[in-house]
Amino acid sequence: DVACGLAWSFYTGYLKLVLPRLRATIEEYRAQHRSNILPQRDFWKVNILVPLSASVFNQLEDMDQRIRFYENLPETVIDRAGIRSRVYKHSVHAVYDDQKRPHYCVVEYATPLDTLHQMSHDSRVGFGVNERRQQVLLFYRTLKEILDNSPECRNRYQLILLDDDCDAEADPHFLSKEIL
Amino acid sequence: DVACGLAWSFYTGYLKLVLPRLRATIEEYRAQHRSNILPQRDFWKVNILVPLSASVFNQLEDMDQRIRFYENLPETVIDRAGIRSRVYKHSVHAVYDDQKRPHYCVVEYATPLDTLHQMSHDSRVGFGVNERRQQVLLFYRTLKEILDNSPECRNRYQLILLDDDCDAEADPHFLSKEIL
Ligand SMILES: Nc1nc(=O)c2ncn([C@@H]3O[C@@H]4COP(=O)(O)O[C@H]5[C@@H](O)[C@H](n6cnc7c(N)ncnc76)O[C@@H]5COP(=O)(O)O[C@@H]3[C@@H]4O)c2[nH]1
Repeated sequence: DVACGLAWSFYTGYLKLVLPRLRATIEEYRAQHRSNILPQRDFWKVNILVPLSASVFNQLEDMDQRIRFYENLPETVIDRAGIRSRVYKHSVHAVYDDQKRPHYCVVEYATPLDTLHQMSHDSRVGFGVNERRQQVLLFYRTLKEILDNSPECRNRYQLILLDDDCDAEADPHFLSKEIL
Repeated sequence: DVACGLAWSFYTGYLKLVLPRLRATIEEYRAQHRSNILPQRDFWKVNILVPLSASVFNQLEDMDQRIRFYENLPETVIDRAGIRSRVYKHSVHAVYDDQKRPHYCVVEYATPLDTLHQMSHDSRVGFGVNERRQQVLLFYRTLKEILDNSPECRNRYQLILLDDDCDAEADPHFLSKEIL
């Protein structure tokens, strides 16, 4: 199944590389900026958005204006598959609650879902909206199981499944509320 | 099928983004360095290595000492799935022939094959060496077909299928010869 391979890819090619380094990266960031952003270690996690519609926005502001890019964490640079010094990084965002207070967190979409979205629009692949939704659920379940069994990633992530087909249309601040 | 999703991911998440920019990137590189590396436009392509064993080396030198990292091309920086300013780049390598003359080219592994390799070692997934080889062939055929039908990528890549199970053991310079 397509989604199964995408979940494994997301783990072996990204989460397995970056999640074990997350704490060190945030410590480095706080030291460099003498910053009090992200003071609590419990929140030193990557919030991974898994939208059921597989709609992935390149800027989170385009999904919900109560989410603002704040700053990037320091980069992780490694040699990978022939690319010298390939760069990996996470973006810190401010998520505003309904009293307009900002809450800072590391949040991003599960990038492989964009592949499912694009495949569903390609006539050669021939899967429709229902099949795509099933694939997103399979991606979520597979990824959850892989991560549950990966001690090096423990407590470094939060998977957020978004039922955005209906909810998002009703509520432009659906995403920020889900994260908070 | 796992390999089918990995081929689509490699196309939608990478080749579709970087191949159309390759010419501009190489022109920028040659202008910045007043370099005569890569003088011929016919060779302005990304050579994509597809090893049948799915063994992906992070540094090409580890596979064949006649391949040396030379320099990275200028970076492409784009906002992607919530990551602000995500970085994409290619590495130029010098590939030495048997008269020790260097030939410069853009070459890298098809990174998603590393996922197949890791999956084949995970007992939960349960696919063995033969299944993995079939998946690599499916990856190759699927990717080839997607790229053949992608006008924006035309003439910007070269897929190199490597029968490295037997050949590579016999010949430590197998890879450089294949590229040349
Ligand atoms: N958010 C995020 N930031 C990253 O830096 C990153 N790097 C990878 N990934 C996602 O993890 C998984 C495994 O990555 P892999 O490198 O094996 O495949 C990658 C890789 O083969 C190729 N690719 C993508 N970005 C680059 C890059 N910068 N350099 C070389 N190859 C790249 O195209 C595939 C699909 O990429 P994405 O569709 O962006 O999602 C990937 C994928 O789901 C990332 N996700």
